[in-house]
Amino acid sequence: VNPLVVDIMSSDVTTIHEDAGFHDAAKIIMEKQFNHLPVVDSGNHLVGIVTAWDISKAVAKDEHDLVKDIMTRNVVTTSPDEAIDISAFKLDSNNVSALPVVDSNKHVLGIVTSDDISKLLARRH
Amino acid sequence: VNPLVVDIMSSDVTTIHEDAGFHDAAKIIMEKQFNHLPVVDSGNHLVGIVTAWDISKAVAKDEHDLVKDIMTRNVVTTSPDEAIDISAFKLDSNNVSALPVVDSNKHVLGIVTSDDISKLLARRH
Ligand SMILES: C[S@@+](CC[C@H](N)C(=O)[O-])C[C@H]1O[C@@H](n2cnc3c(N)ncnc32)[C@H](O)[C@@H]1O
Ligand SMILES: C[S@@+](CC[C@H](N)C(=O)[O-])C[C@H]1O[C@@H](n2cnc3c(N)ncnc32)[C@H](O)[C@@H]1O
Repeated sequence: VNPLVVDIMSSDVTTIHEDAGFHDAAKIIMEKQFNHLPVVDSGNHLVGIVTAWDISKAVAKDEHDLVKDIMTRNVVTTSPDEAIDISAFKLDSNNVSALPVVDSNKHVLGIVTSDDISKLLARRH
Repeated sequence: VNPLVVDIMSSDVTTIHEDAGFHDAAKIIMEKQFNHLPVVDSGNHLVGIVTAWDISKAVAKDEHDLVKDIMTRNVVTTSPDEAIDISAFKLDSNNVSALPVVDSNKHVLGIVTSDDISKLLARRH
Protein backbone atom coordinates (compact mmCIF):
# COMPACT_ATOMS: atom_id res chain seq x y z
CA VAL A 1 0.00 0.00 0.00
CA ASN A 2 1.69 3.19 -1.14
CA PRO A 3 -0.86 5.88 -1.94
CA LEU A 4 0.06 9.31 -3.32
CA VAL A 5 -0.28 12.57 -1.38
CA VAL A 6 -3.28 13.52 -3.57
CA ASP A 7 -5.13 10.41 -2.25
CA ILE A 8 -4.92 11.44 1.44
CA MET A 9 -4.34 15.23 1.59
CA SER A 10 -6.97 17.77 2.78
CA SER A 11 -7.67 20.18 -0.06
CA ASP A 12 -9.84 22.60 1.94
CA VAL A 13 -6.76 23.87 3.82
CA THR A 14 -7.07 27.21 5.64
CA THR A 15 -4.19 29.63 5.05
CA ILE A 16 -3.34 32.94 6.74
CA HIS A 17 -1.73 36.15 5.41
CA GLU A 18 1.78 37.04 6.66
CA ASP A 19 0.58 40.44 7.94
CA ALA A 20 -2.11 38.90 10.18
CA GLY A 21 -1.77 39.19 13.96
CA PHE A 22 -0.67 36.52 16.44
CA HIS A 23 -4.15 36.62 17.96
CA ASP A 24 -5.83 35.99 14.55
CA ALA A 25 -3.69 32.89 14.01
CA ALA A 26 -4.65 31.56 17.48
CA LYS A 27 -8.35 32.12 16.72
CA ILE A 28 -8.24 30.22 13.42
CA ILE A 29 -6.29 27.32 14.98
CA MET A 30 -8.94 27.13 17.73
CA GLU A 31 -11.93 27.27 15.34
CA LYS A 32 -10.56 24.80 12.80
CA GLN A 33 -9.35 22.29 15.48
CA PHE A 34 -5.98 21.62 13.84
CA ASN A 35 -2.40 22.79 14.46
CA HIS A 36 -0.84 23.96 11.17
CA LEU A 37 -1.58 27.11 9.09
CA PRO A 38 0.36 27.72 5.84
CA VAL A 39 1.22 31.42 5.50
CA VAL A 40 0.75 33.12 2.12
CA ASP A 41 1.52 36.52 0.54
CA SER A 42 -1.03 38.62 -1.39
CA GLY A 43 -0.39 36.50 -4.52
CA ASN A 44 -1.36 33.36 -2.55
CA HIS A 45 2.25 32.03 -2.68
CA LEU A 46 3.55 30.04 0.31
CA VAL A 47 5.95 32.17 2.42
CA GLY A 48 5.94 30.29 5.72
CA ILE A 49 4.02 28.14 8.22
CA VAL A 50 2.64 29.04 11.66
CA THR A 51 1.45 26.40 14.15
CA ALA A 52 -0.01 26.04 17.65
CA TRP A 53 3.59 25.26 18.69
CA ASP A 54 4.72 28.69 17.40
CA ILE A 55 1.88 30.36 19.34
CA SER A 56 2.96 28.44 22.45
CA LYS A 57 6.59 29.53 21.90
CA ALA A 58 5.53 33.19 21.49
CA VAL A 59 3.63 32.89 24.80
CA ALA A 60 6.70 31.38 26.53
CA LYS A 61 8.87 34.25 25.25
CA ASP A 62 6.22 36.94 25.86
CA GLU A 63 6.39 38.00 22.20
CA HIS A 64 2.95 38.88 20.83
CA ASP A 65 3.90 39.92 17.30
CA LEU A 66 2.66 39.46 13.74
CA VAL A 67 2.45 36.06 12.05
CA LYS A 68 5.51 36.93 9.94
CA ASP A 69 7.54 37.45 13.15
CA ILE A 70 6.69 34.03 14.65
CA MET A 71 6.28 31.79 11.56
CA THR A 72 8.85 29.35 10.16
CA ARG A 73 10.03 30.62 6.76
CA ASN A 74 11.95 27.63 5.43
CA VAL A 75 8.96 25.32 4.82
CA VAL A 76 9.26 21.59 4.06
CA THR A 77 6.61 20.91 1.39
CA THR A 78 5.26 18.14 -0.80
CA SER A 79 3.45 17.78 -4.14
CA PRO A 80 0.24 15.89 -5.06
CA ASP A 81 2.11 13.15 -6.94
CA GLU A 82 4.58 12.31 -4.18
CA ALA A 83 4.36 8.79 -2.69
CA ILE A 84 3.37 8.99 0.96
CA ASP A 85 6.32 6.90 2.16
CA ILE A 86 8.54 9.78 1.01
CA SER A 87 6.28 12.31 2.77
CA ALA A 88 6.41 10.20 5.94
CA PHE A 89 10.23 10.23 5.70
CA LYS A 90 10.23 14.04 5.27
CA LEU A 91 7.96 14.51 8.31
CA ASP A 92 10.11 12.27 10.48
CA SER A 93 13.53 13.56 9.42
CA ASN A 94 12.48 17.23 9.88
CA ASN A 95 10.58 16.65 13.18
CA VAL A 96 7.42 18.27 11.75
CA SER A 97 3.81 17.01 11.70
CA ALA A 98 2.44 18.59 8.48
CA LEU A 99 3.52 19.35 4.90
CA PRO A 100 1.80 21.98 2.76
CA VAL A 101 1.06 20.59 -0.71
CA VAL A 102 2.18 23.09 -3.36
CA ASP A 103 2.35 23.37 -7.16
CA SER A 104 5.44 24.52 -9.09
CA ASN A 105 4.44 28.21 -8.51
CA LYS A 106 4.27 27.67 -4.72
CA HIS A 107 0.48 27.97 -4.69
CA VAL A 108 -1.01 26.05 -1.72
CA LEU A 109 -3.17 23.16 -2.99
CA GLY A 110 -3.71 21.40 0.34
CA ILE A 111 -1.97 19.97 3.41
CA VAL A 112 -1.00 16.46 4.56
CA THR A 113 -0.30 15.61 8.23
CA SER A 114 1.15 12.71 10.21
CA ASP A 115 -2.47 12.21 11.39
CA ASP A 116 -3.48 11.51 7.73
CA ILE A 117 -0.67 8.96 7.39
CA SER A 118 -1.21 7.34 10.82
CA LYS A 119 -4.89 6.88 9.90
CA LEU A 120 -3.84 4.50 7.08
CA LEU A 121 -2.82 1.94 9.72
CA ALA A 122 -6.00 2.32 11.81
CA ARG A 123 -8.15 -0.74 12.35
CA ARG A 124 -11.21 -1.15 14.52
CA HIS A 125 -11.10 -4.49 16.42
CA VAL B 1 3.46 -5.43 10.47
CA ASN B 2 1.54 -4.75 13.66
CA PRO B 3 3.86 -3.68 16.47
CA LEU B 4 2.69 -3.00 20.02
CA VAL B 5 2.62 0.42 21.67
CA VAL B 6 5.62 -0.57 23.83
CA ASP B 7 7.70 -1.02 20.61
CA ILE B 8 7.20 2.59 19.39
CA MET B 9 6.26 4.75 22.42
CA SER B 10 8.55 7.39 24.00
CA SER B 11 9.17 6.43 27.61
CA ASP B 12 11.00 9.64 28.61
CA VAL B 13 7.72 11.58 28.47
CA THR B 14 7.61 14.96 30.23
CA THR B 15 4.55 15.56 32.43
CA ILE B 16 3.29 18.69 34.19
CA HIS B 17 1.46 19.19 37.51
CA GLU B 18 -2.16 20.38 37.37
CA ASP B 19 -1.37 23.45 39.52
CA ALA B 20 1.34 24.70 37.13
CA GLY B 21 0.78 27.97 35.25
CA PHE B 22 -0.20 28.44 31.61
CA HIS B 23 3.20 30.08 31.03
CA ASP B 24 5.10 27.08 32.48
CA ALA B 25 3.29 24.71 30.10
CA ALA B 26 4.19 26.95 27.12
CA LYS B 27 7.87 26.99 28.20
CA ILE B 28 8.10 23.19 28.46
CA ILE B 29 6.35 22.70 25.09
CA MET B 30 8.86 25.13 23.53
CA GLU B 31 11.94 23.51 25.13
CA LYS B 32 10.95 19.89 24.40
CA GLN B 33 9.83 20.63 20.79
CA PHE B 34 6.64 18.58 20.98
CA ASN B 35 2.93 19.40 21.42
CA HIS B 36 1.44 17.16 24.14
CA LEU B 37 1.98 17.23 27.94
CA PRO B 38 0.18 14.72 30.17
CA VAL B 39 -1.02 16.38 33.39
CA VAL B 40 -0.55 14.57 36.71
CA ASP B 41 -1.56 15.05 40.36
CA SER B 42 0.88 14.84 43.30
CA GLY B 43 0.60 11.02 43.24
CA ASN B 44 1.76 11.03 39.60
CA HIS B 45 -1.67 9.85 38.39
CA LEU B 46 -2.94 11.10 35.02
CA VAL B 47 -5.63 13.80 35.48
CA GLY B 48 -5.61 15.51 32.07
CA ILE B 49 -3.62 16.56 29.00
CA VAL B 50 -2.52 20.03 27.89
CA THR B 51 -1.21 20.75 24.38
CA ALA B 52 0.09 23.60 22.21
CA TRP B 53 -3.47 23.69 20.82
CA ASP B 54 -4.86 24.40 24.30
CA ILE B 55 -2.29 27.21 24.76
CA SER B 56 -3.34 28.64 21.38
CA LYS B 57 -7.01 28.41 22.41
CA ALA B 58 -6.28 30.19 25.70
CA VAL B 59 -4.53 32.97 23.71
CA ALA B 60 -7.53 33.28 21.36
CA LYS B 61 -9.89 33.57 24.33
CA ASP B 62 -7.55 35.83 26.36
CA GLU B 63 -7.63 33.34 29.27
CA HIS B 64 -4.21 33.03 30.95
CA ASP B 65 -5.10 30.60 33.72
CA LEU B 66 -3.64 27.51 35.40
CA VAL B 67 -3.01 24.26 33.53
CA LYS B 68 -6.03 22.70 35.28
CA ASP B 69 -8.25 25.45 33.79
CA ILE B 70 -7.17 24.88 30.16
CA MET B 71 -6.40 21.13 30.06
CA THR B 72 -8.65 18.38 28.69
CA ARG B 73 -9.76 16.14 31.58
CA ASN B 74 -11.33 13.19 29.74
CA VAL B 75 -8.10 11.71 28.30
CA VAL B 76 -8.01 9.01 25.64
CA THR B 77 -5.18 6.66 26.69
CA THR B 78 -3.45 3.46 25.67
CA SER B 79 -1.45 0.66 27.34
CA PRO B 80 1.98 -0.83 26.45
CA ASP B 81 0.48 -4.10 25.14
CA GLU B 82 -2.05 -2.50 22.77
CA ALA B 83 -1.57 -3.19 19.03
CA ILE B 84 -0.78 0.04 17.22
CA ASP B 85 -3.58 -0.40 14.66
CA ILE B 86 -6.01 0.03 17.58
CA SER B 87 -4.09 3.10 18.81
CA ALA B 88 -4.19 4.55 15.27
CA PHE B 89 -7.97 3.99 15.25
CA LYS B 90 -8.31 5.74 18.65
CA LEU B 91 -6.26 8.75 17.46
CA ASP B 92 -8.30 9.10 14.27
CA SER B 93 -11.77 8.58 15.78
CA ASN B 94 -11.11 11.10 18.61
CA ASN B 95 -9.33 13.69 16.40
CA VAL B 96 -6.27 13.71 18.68
CA SER B 97 -2.56 13.32 17.86
CA ALA B 98 -1.17 11.66 21.03
CA LEU B 99 -2.15 9.01 23.60
CA PRO B 100 -0.57 8.86 27.06
CA VAL B 101 0.48 5.28 27.88
CA VAL B 102 -0.74 4.36 31.38
CA ASP B 103 -0.74 1.35 33.71
CA SER B 104 -3.81 0.08 35.59
CA ASN B 105 -3.19 2.69 38.36
CA LYS B 106 -3.18 5.55 35.82
CA HIS B 107 0.56 6.12 36.25
CA VAL B 108 2.06 7.65 33.07
CA LEU B 109 4.58 5.22 31.48
CA GLY B 110 5.10 7.05 28.20
CA ILE B 111 3.35 8.64 25.21
CA VAL B 112 2.64 7.57 21.62
CA THR B 113 1.86 10.07 18.84
CA SER B 114 0.58 9.98 15.26
CA ASP B 115 4.17 11.03 14.37
CA ASP B 116 5.42 7.72 15.88
CA ILE B 117 2.89 5.73 13.80
CA SER B 118 3.40 7.75 10.58
CA LYS B 119 7.15 7.10 10.91
CA LEU B 120 6.49 3.33 10.45
CA LEU B 121 5.58 4.02 6.81
CA ALA B 122 8.60 6.26 6.14
CA ARG B 123 11.01 5.22 3.41
CA ARG B 124 13.98 7.09 2.01
CA HIS B 125 14.10 6.83 -1.81
C1 LIG C 1 9.67 21.38 15.61
S1 LIG C 1 7.98 21.16 15.32
C2 LIG C 1 7.46 20.39 16.82
C3 LIG C 1 5.98 20.18 16.96
C4 LIG C 1 5.28 19.31 15.92
N1 LIG C 1 6.12 18.28 15.36
C5 LIG C 1 4.64 20.18 14.84
O1 LIG C 1 5.03 20.12 13.65
O2 LIG C 1 3.75 20.93 15.16
C6 LIG C 1 7.29 22.81 15.50
C7 LIG C 1 7.94 23.80 14.57
O3 LIG C 1 7.99 23.23 13.27
C8 LIG C 1 7.52 24.17 12.31
N2 LIG C 1 6.89 23.43 11.20
C9 LIG C 1 5.76 22.68 11.21
N3 LIG C 1 5.54 22.18 9.98
C10 LIG C 1 6.57 22.58 9.19
C11 LIG C 1 6.94 22.40 7.80
N4 LIG C 1 6.21 21.67 6.97
N5 LIG C 1 8.06 22.99 7.36
C12 LIG C 1 8.84 23.72 8.16
N6 LIG C 1 8.56 23.94 9.46
C13 LIG C 1 7.44 23.39 9.97
C14 LIG C 1 6.57 25.05 13.03
O4 LIG C 1 6.47 26.33 12.43
C15 LIG C 1 7.18 25.11 14.41
O5 LIG C 1 8.09 26.19 14.51
C1 LIG D 1 -9.01 18.41 18.99
S1 LIG D 1 -7.29 18.20 19.07
C2 LIG D 1 -6.79 19.07 17.61
C3 LIG D 1 -5.31 19.22 17.43
C4 LIG D 1 -4.47 17.94 17.34
N1 LIG D 1 -5.19 16.85 16.74
C5 LIG D 1 -3.87 17.59 18.68
O1 LIG D 1 -4.19 16.54 19.27
O2 LIG D 1 -3.04 18.36 19.16
C6 LIG D 1 -6.79 19.35 20.35
C7 LIG D 1 -7.48 19.05 21.68
O3 LIG D 1 -7.39 17.65 21.91
C8 LIG D 1 -6.97 17.43 23.24
N2 LIG D 1 -6.22 16.16 23.29
C9 LIG D 1 -5.01 15.88 22.73
N3 LIG D 1 -4.68 14.59 23.00
C10 LIG D 1 -5.71 14.06 23.73
C11 LIG D 1 -5.99 12.78 24.32
N4 LIG D 1 -5.15 11.74 24.23
N5 LIG D 1 -7.15 12.62 25.00
C12 LIG D 1 -8.03 13.64 25.13
N6 LIG D 1 -7.83 14.85 24.60
C13 LIG D 1 -6.69 15.07 23.92
C14 LIG D 1 -6.14 18.61 23.63
O4 LIG D 1 -6.14 18.82 25.02
C15 LIG D 1 -6.82 19.73 22.87
O5 LIG D 1 -7.83 20.30 23.66
